[in-house]
Amino acid sequence: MRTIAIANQKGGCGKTTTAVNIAAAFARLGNQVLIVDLDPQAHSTLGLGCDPDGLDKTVYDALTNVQIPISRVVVSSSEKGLNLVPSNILLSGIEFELASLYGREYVLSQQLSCLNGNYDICVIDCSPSLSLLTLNALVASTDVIIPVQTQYYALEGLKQLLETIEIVKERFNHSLKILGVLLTFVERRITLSKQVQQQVRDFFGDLVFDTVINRSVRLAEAPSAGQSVLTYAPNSRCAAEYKDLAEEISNGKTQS
Amino acid sequence: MRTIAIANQKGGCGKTTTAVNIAAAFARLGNQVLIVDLDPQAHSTLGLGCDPDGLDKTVYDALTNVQIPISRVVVSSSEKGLNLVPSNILLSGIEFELASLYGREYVLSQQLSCLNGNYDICVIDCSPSLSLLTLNALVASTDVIIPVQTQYYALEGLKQLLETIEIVKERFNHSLKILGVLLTFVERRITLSKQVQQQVRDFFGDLVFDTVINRSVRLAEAPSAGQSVLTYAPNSRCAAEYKDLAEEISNGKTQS
Ligand SMILES: Nc1ncnc2c1ncn2[C@@H]1O[C@H](COP(=O)(O)OP(=O)(O)OP(=O)(O)O)[C@@H](O)[C@H]1O
Ligand SMILES: Nc1ncnc2c1ncn2[C@@H]1O[C@H](COP(=O)(O)OP(=O)(O)OP(=O)(O)O)[C@@H](O)[C@H]1O
Ligand SMILES: [Mg+2]
Ligand SMILES: [Mg+2]
Repeated sequence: MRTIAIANQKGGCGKTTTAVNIAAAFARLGNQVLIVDLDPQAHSTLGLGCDPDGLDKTVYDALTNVQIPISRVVVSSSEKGLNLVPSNILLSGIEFELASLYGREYVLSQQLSCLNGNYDICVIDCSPSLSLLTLNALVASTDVIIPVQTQYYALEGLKQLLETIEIVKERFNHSLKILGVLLTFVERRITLSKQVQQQVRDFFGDLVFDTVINRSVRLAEAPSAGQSVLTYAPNSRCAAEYKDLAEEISNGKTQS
Repeated sequence: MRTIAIANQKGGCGKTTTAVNIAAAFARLGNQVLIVDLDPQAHSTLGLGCDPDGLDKTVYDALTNVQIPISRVVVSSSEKGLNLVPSNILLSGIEFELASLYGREYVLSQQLSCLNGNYDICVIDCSPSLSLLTLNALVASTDVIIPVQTQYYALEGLKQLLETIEIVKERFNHSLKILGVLLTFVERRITLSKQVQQQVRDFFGDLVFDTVINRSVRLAEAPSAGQSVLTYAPNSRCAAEYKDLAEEISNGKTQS
């Protein structure tokens, strides 16, 4: 099962929006897809029409109790072919719960390995930090997508994220690779956006996806309807962009 | 010393932008102001023209070594009347360093109490999480400003933030109060923005500041020049908005 973590500790760069919409786009290409919400904010859960407060069990239960296989936590989402491992606020206590557990970095990867045959692709939405949760996501993944907002602050945190990915690769998960860097909130007419875009391409070269995601109010509206933008605004440019990204990845146009 | 934490675990809602620009606006009103960067991303440090990698000591040193008074870590910023307690990536190890320390929630407040006579106002920029660092900020503060982006996901995390503030008030810091909720990224012509604005005002009532911050590319550009927007684009609408906010707070037009 190809497992793709959507990670960047910079807040608000489009992790959840990318996780929900790329997962929905992969499902439209005929894949069986699972999305894991690994953020206590539970925004992927909300964005797919599920109420975090109404859930009996979430990813928290599967991470803190090995007796509960993650398959028992999976729910269907508003999107055909896309299932969800939901989250809620309890997840914010995970650092404390797992603090003294030997092998606490592998808890998610052990749980997901039991689902290997059920899904083609698994997408993991990470919280805006390089915490134990994000570490679990990187250890459990085959690939990482790094959303980068075309704004000044976006560039600074990337060095640290790359270092963290290297450490995970060396010590926990040799097969982890950067699938690509995704430029988000792109605005063609704004100089700053163009400047940052150029700097990111200079720094990352081929790692930057050809597909970019432009700023679009449709992406901000879709979650309030509990839908991916592919369902909410099927003919919009941003729906086409996430479909293009899914195809770019599926066709292996990716780099490293 | 009035100490104002800028807190919200939602990523990218304008915490750093508000911390830097409100601090600069308070300085222009004649106050001696200190800004504390309590985010390992060090964006307030960068946004005020300081290089996080070039620093001998940061807030990390003052928090992990009581022998180092925070006054020895303070540097001047690009803004007149505004000093900075800088941060860098070392700060991301703080949870681990302080894990077994008795009274670890009070470390920042103990350090800041030594600066009481030197400054009129202290502003603390928090990271996008409700971690030990943000807990330290809330324990050390007299007031909290909550920036809320006018987008769907912005509403969901507020319940949890309010609960956390209540817990801090009961157990650690009785004088903490919510100074106000600041609407950010406002776009008058976008329906979603108007809807969320209305929902926030319905939920928070008088706690919402009269001043709102509109979306403006100037706010995204100013940090790349290492300046507040009051210096970078003094005649812009967003510079006027942050000056209005500083006056609204100074005139005591605030609520609870
Ligand atoms: N390309 C875009 N154009 C316009 N709005 C967008 C775009 N991508 C995301 N958004 C909106 O911007 C906000 C931030 O995006 P999102 O929540 O996906 O970021 P995030 O990185 O997951 O944030 P966090 O760090 O809090 O997890 C959301 O309200 C979302 O709807
Ligand atoms: N009103 C605004 N209009 C346009 N851009 C803005 C506005 N406020 C902030 N920005 C830009 O949006 C991005 C996010 O803002 P900022 O970094 O201040 O949020 P934050 O809450 O501090 O993020 P984090 O959760 O990562 O700490 C930055 O690039 C900033 O320059
Ligand atoms: Mg998110
Ligand atoms: Mg910030």
